[in-house]
Order: sequence, then C-alpha cells, then structure tokens
Amino acid sequence: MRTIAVMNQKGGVGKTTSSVNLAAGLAAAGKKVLLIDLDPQGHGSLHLGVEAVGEIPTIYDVFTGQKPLSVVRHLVAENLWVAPSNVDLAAAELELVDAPNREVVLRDALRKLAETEAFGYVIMDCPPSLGVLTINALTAASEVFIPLQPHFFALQGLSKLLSTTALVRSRLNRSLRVTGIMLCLYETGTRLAADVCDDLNDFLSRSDSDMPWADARIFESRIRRNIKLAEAPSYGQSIFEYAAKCPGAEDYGNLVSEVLAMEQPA
Amino acid sequence: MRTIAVMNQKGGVGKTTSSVNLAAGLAAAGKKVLLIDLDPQGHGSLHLGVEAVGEIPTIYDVFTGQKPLSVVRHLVAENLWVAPSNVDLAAAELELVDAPNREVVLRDALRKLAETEAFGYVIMDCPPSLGVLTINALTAASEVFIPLQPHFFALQGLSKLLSTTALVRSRLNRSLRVTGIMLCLYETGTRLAADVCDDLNDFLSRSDSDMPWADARIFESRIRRNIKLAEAPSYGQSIFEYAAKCPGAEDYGNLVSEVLAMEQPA
Ligand SMILES: Nc1ncnc2c1ncn2[C@@H]1O[C@H](COP(=O)(O)OP(=O)(O)OP(=O)(O)O)[C@@H](O)[C@H]1O
Ligand SMILES: Nc1ncnc2c1ncn2[C@@H]1O[C@H](COP(=O)(O)OP(=O)(O)OP(=O)(O)O)[C@@H](O)[C@H]1O
Ligand SMILES: [Mg+2]
Ligand SMILES: [Mg+2]
Repeated sequence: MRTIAVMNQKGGVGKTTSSVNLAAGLAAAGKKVLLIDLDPQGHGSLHLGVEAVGEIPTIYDVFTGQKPLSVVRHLVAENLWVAPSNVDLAAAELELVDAPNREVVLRDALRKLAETEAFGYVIMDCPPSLGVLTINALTAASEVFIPLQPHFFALQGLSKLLSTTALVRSRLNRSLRVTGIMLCLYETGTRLAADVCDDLNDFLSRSDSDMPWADARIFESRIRRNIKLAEAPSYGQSIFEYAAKCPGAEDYGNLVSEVLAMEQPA
Repeated sequence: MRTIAVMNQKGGVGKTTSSVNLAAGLAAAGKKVLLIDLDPQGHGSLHLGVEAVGEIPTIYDVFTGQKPLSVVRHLVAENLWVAPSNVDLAAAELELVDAPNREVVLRDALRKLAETEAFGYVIMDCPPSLGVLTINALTAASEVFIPLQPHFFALQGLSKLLSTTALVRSRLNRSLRVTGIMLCLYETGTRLAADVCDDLNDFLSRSDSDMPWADARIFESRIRRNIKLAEAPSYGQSIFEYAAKCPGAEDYGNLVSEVLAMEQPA
C-alpha cells in the first residue's frame, strides 16, 4: 500500500485538484484507492460530489475517536472511496492540542483499517498549513507529493515544508520520504516558470543523502493551466469524467502513469 | 483611519498580492499606510523586500507582548510601513490558545499605536485559515475586503467566511462590516467566471439588512490574471514599481481609486 500525503502550506497550488484527479485516475487503472480529505474546507469531498452535512460521519469523527475509517469512507466510483471532511474538522486542531498522541491519530486509524481491508493507494489532501492535520498526514504517510505552482512564493515556502518533513521523519515516521514535486498551474512559455524550475532542480541536486528528499525529483508530467480543471469540481466530477480529452485530463493521465510506473515490487 | 482585513480562508486567491498592491497604491496617493503581515508564510513582507530574519522584530513579538507596533514597523517606501512576519508567527496560534484575551491582542496594539501616530490606512494580510490570527484581524478591523478567484471552490467557502465575520461582529467588534469582494485572477471570457459572478451577485442581493455584509458589493475593478503580478514579488516590488504600464498595474490602480472614492468624510 502506498500512503501519499499531498501537501504544501502555500495556498491554491493545486493540492485538492491533484489529490482528486490522481485518486480517480489510479482507481480507473484498477487500484483500490482511498482519498482522505484533511482540509476543513472540504473541497476534496465536494469535488467528488460528497457533501458531508448533518449526520454523515466525517474524518472529524476519526480524529475524535468516535468512528473508525471503515464507517466514515464512502464509495464514490469503482475502486474509489472518500473519507470526507467538512468545517467541523477545523475544531480538531484546537481539541487535539493537549492530546498526548495527537500526531498519530490518523496513522493508527489507517493501521486499524488495514487489518480488514487492503487498499492499493491512500491519498491525503492537506490544508494550506503545517498544523496538526498536516502533521498527521506526514506521520501516516510513506510518501510526500508536493504540488507546486512555479511562482516566486512557491520557492520561499519549500525549505520550511521540507524541514517539517525531516522533523516528522526523525521523530515520528522513519519511513517517510519525499517522492516528488508536481508542477501545477503550469504556464508554458513564461520565463517565471522556467526560472523557478531551474532553481528547483538546483535545489534538489544539492540535497544531502540523509534527507527525506534526497531522491525527490520533479515529476516529468507537468499540469498545465486549463480552465476545465476548474470547471470539473462544480459538477462533482474528476477531470476524466468531465472532459476526458482536454489537456487537463491528458496531463493528469500522464501523471497517473508515471506514478504507477514507479511502483516498487510490493 | 480605515482598518481593513484582507481575508479569505481559501488559499491562493490573491490576498497577499491585493494587500501589497493596495497598500502601495494608497501610499503613492499620499495616504499614510501600514501593512500588517499576519501570515506565517511572510509573503507580504517578502513581496516588499523585507526579510525578517535574526533579531529583526516581527508581528510575532506584538502577539507575545514583547514589542509594540511602533518598534516592529519598517518604512519601505514613502508613506508605506510594513509590520513584517515570518514563520515564528505559526507558534502564536498555539501559544494564544489559553490566553484570556487572545482575540483582541492586535486591536489593542493598534489602539496603542494610534495614541502616537495617525495612519490613514491599516491593511492586514491574512493567512488561508479562520484561526486566531484572522480573528485578530477581524476584531481590529473596521472593514473586510474579500479577494476571491471566480472559481467553484470560492463560492463554497464564502458562507463560512461571512458567518465568521458575523460572529466576530456580534461578540467582539460591533463596527465590523464587509465592504466588498475583489475579483482576482479574473480570466475574462471564461463561462466559469461569468457564472460565479452571477451567483455572487444573487447571493449579495438577498442578504439581510442586519448582516455585516448587507452593503457589500463586488468592486467594479476586476484584477485580471497577469503574469507580471506574479513576477513582481521576486524583485521585492509592488506592481507599480515593477511594471507600471501592465494590465496588473492598471487594474490595481483602478481598485485604489475606487477605494479612495469610497472614503466617508472622516
Ligand atoms: N491546472 C489547473 N488549471 C486551472 N485551474 C486549476 C488548475 N489546478 C487547480 N485549478 C483551480 O485553481 C484553484 C486552486 O486549486 P486547488 O483548490 O486545487 O488548490 P489547493 O492547493 O488545494 O488550495 P487550498 O490551499 O485552498 O487547499 C481551484 O479553483 C482549482 O479549481
Ligand atoms: N492577478 C494575478 N495574475 C497572475 N498571478 C497572480 C495574480 N494574483 C496573484 N497571483 C499569483 O498567484 C499566486 C497566489 O496569489 P497570492 O499569494 O497573492 O494569494 P494568497 O491568497 O495570498 O495565497 P495564500 O492563501 O497562500 O496566502 C501567487 O504566486 C501570486 O504571485
Ligand atoms: Mg485544497
Ligand atoms: Mg498570502
């Protein structure tokens, strides 16, 4: 099972769009996939048409110990399950402040789920912060995927993001590693994107071998800016359902293939 | 003095870009402006070339009661002061959890500054969350400006954003009101943008008169997507300094004029 945290504390860089379309693409390729929505905005859930209102159990119930993941997850398409969230989750950050094992709640919930079910992929969509929800994802994950818009602010936040990953690896999760950076909202032909990519490659080539990002690289498949990717969520569909032939579906399709090709022999 | 909170919990919608360029434009128009960076990412500070490292005092020192705003603010251009932030600020959310008056720290700091200095505008750039830093901005503010990218997820978050504003107004700040919505990253000619604007106008026209957004409207000046706006921060400059004739400078210039024209007789 590959457990992937899709994270970046910079806002609006394509975390949710990438989580949902990766999950949908991997499920369509026959993998059993669980998408966990860790953002109190609940955009990952909404994107797949799940609006967790009223009595519907959410990931918040997992963080408060009320319900196991096996009860919270919904089947939204063949092979594709979602553990939804909503704004209740915002309370978890404060409620967990004094909890002794606040960083491992999600890891333990996933271990419990794994006793009865075998998922091929677990994908966790993180909120735009490095708080306890994102730390839970890093503690539960085996891999980190970093969506990044090739803009100036993106580079600024990267060192803080990576140092947080290193901290979690040394204290909570020895097997954590950064697999790669997904270039999102890519505007071909702009000098800014080219400059940022050059800086990124420089940065990655210089990293020490004992860091969690020692083997990280930029995914070959770049996700170009494409308005259909922004339209799909309002229909509750992945890009593959909404507009299977558009550049957005092509790019995420390539990314899915690249991710599958990396699979280590189990 | 107009004290404006620039907020939206949705990430990457143009909060920092709008805060900085509004502040710079108002300062160029002769107003004395203080930009307060409330985001631990410190992007507002970086955008104006202030990198708060080492011993440089930051807004974090104001939240911990170590330093007054009069010491923390830097003069970065004529009439333009910045109270910078950096990643230390992320600790404030946790450290203030048990503080009895955690929501009014910034309001009190601004009142103290106003005893010795008269600013025309205070602009607060908020992080992508509705946590204690954003609540402090709402408690200190007289007005809220909401940057919004006309995409599906933007509408989803608006009701939560507005209900938080209403809560702060009823409990902490009677004079708070939502002045308007700034359409950012606007892509002319896309149906998505047109549909979202229609939904927004519907929403605003239906609101009750006793809500803080009863008089809110969409600012006439729309900020179009323009790559120069994303390039300017890497030079530490506002759009007016970096590329004064580009569409981004034109759009923010129009917004500044619109904001000035709204000034009530003091
Ligand atoms: N490649 C793309 N082309 C066009 N629009 C995109 C693309 N990727 C994402 N978007 C749109 O850009 C906005 C930001 O993307 P998204 O919400 O996925 O980012 P995020 O990192 O999850 O944001 P947050 O920090 O708020 O969680 C959304 O409105 C989304 O529909
Ligand atoms: N009108 C625009 N045209 C092109 N690029 C823009 C525009 N406005 C903002 N940007 C770029 O888009 C990205 C997001 O904008 P910005 O950082 O201002 O949003 P934010 O809401 O402050 O994000 P966060 O939620 O992380 O604080 C930045 O890289 C910025 O340079
Ligand atoms: Mg998201
Ligand atoms: Mg910002």
